[in-house]
Amino acid sequence: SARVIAIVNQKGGVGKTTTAVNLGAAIAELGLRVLLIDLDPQRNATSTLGKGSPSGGIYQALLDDVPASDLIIATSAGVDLLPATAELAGAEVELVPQMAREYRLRRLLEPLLPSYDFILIDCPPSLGLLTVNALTAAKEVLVPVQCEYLSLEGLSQLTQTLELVRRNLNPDLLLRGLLLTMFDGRTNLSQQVSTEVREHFPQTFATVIPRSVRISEAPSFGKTILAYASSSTGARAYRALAGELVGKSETN
Amino acid sequence: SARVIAIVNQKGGVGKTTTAVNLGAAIAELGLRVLLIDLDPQRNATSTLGKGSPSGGIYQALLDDVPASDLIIATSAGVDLLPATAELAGAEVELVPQMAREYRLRRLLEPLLPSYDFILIDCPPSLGLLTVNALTAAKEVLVPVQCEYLSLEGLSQLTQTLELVRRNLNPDLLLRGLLLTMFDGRTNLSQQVSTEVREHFPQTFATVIPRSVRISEAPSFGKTILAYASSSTGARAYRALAGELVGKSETN
Ligand SMILES: Nc1ncnc2c1ncn2[C@@H]1O[C@H](COP(=O)(O)OP(=O)(O)OP(=O)(O)O)[C@@H](O)[C@H]1O
Ligand SMILES: Nc1ncnc2c1ncn2[C@@H]1O[C@H](COP(=O)(O)OP(=O)(O)OP(=O)(O)O)[C@@H](O)[C@H]1O
Ligand SMILES: [Mg+2]
Ligand SMILES: [Mg+2]
Repeated sequence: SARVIAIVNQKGGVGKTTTAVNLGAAIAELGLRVLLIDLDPQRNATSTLGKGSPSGGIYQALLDDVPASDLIIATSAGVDLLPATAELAGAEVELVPQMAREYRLRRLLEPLLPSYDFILIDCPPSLGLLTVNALTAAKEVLVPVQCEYLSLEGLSQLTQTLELVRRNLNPDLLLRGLLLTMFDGRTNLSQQVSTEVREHFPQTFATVIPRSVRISEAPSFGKTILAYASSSTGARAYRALAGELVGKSETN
Repeated sequence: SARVIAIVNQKGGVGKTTTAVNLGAAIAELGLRVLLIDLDPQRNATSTLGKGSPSGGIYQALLDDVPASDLIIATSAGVDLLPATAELAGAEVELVPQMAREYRLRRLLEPLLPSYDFILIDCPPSLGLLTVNALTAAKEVLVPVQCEYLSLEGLSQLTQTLELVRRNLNPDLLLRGLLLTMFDGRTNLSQQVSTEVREHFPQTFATVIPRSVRISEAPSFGKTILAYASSSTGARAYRALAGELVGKSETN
């Protein structure tokens, strides 16, 4: 049954979408079956995979009870995608009065679990109901952390939210790891932040994603870094991350 | 009466907080009276100005009807601050059932308008009720745009939201300008994105904020870039922006 991993950080621009798309593609390259869910109203994962205007998406599954399997599309990156559409922008408010509003994603994913090895959920930069849905549906959490000072600030708020979700909605939720992103070896700041993060969070991945302009160019071609620049430092880092993640089994 | 400017972009990590704090300080350096409002539950503007644990904040004014003037604190950066506290994280959901929920910020700011020349509002990376409150209270909008491909994606969603707010809540709302941030002259991507933005948005500021590690170091010292590295390219760029903004009067 699938490992369900929520990619979460309320701090904006830390590499959540970039990680969801490129890690997903790197895991698929290993021959594993991967589903990527775009739970962000910005729809960046959907457009990065070149699927700008899907006819239906996660909004229809969350609020109109359309089966998720009817909405999933294949992509050239080797991952399946449950895309986001424009209506998702209204979902945070529309979910508020719904019954079992935090469990909707978890319930709609259950029939899909046998069909995939990994399900990755790209979350918006907030700790609202969409992200809470992801944290309730997931068994593991991966937190990208940009190697910048302001990124450190939000980590305690995030771990408090994880604790609240564990206590009220999903007791088995495991913080699988923090992923250092946009690491620039030339600056002291990157070194300081990465030292600080590793001190406070022993479960920080050994793999570090370097700052690389090739990574930020790839989405403009509707490609992952693996397809756009296969031997670049960015592609190699995401392949290493896939290996490290797959190697850490669900139970430990 | 004060010019009220909302600093908005649902895309995360584009430089909203960095612009609110440093532009605010640069305007204050010109001898003008500036109030900065931290409307983001991440509280980055509050902590950047070294005010990590204020006793009260914007949440109390929005939801407990405490007068804003009782919550405003002075800072060493020369701007006044209406800080954010931890409770703000619940405000998006708590505002949903409130009467005139979109007008709450506008109403609480009215008595403050004569006391300031500029009021800057730092918004969270979303288009939810907190940002809608800022867009209803503001007369002008400043949109930071990171010189990256994924930042282009959200601009049409943002302009659609501005149009909705104009039609339903605030007919005078003016898109004052887009601000190109983290511009790295060495990459084609920055050049391409900046050309694209200027083509589609003629009201893009002439001033461009360069990518500069000094800018991202300053918050760890609780300082603005003006105080941390006064003759750096980043400090000069924010001073130029202040001059350009002050030069554009409210009516044109
Ligand atoms: N390792 C990297 N090197 C260089 N640029 C990167 C890297 N990772 C991501 N980027 C770029 O940084 C920007 C932010 O990344 P991304 O959009 O993935 O972050 P996010 O956390 O998903 O943002 P949001 O909070 O808006 O959802 C994007 O323009 C992306 O292309
Ligand atoms: N011109 C710049 N050069 C280098 N780094 C910058 C620049 N502007 C901002 N940064 C850094 O980039 C990161 C994102 O900036 P910032 O937090 O201001 O964006 P934001 O839009 O407010 O993010 P959020 O969406 O999370 O509120 C921060 O770590 C900041 O220090
Ligand atoms: Mg994203
Ligand atoms: Mg911010």
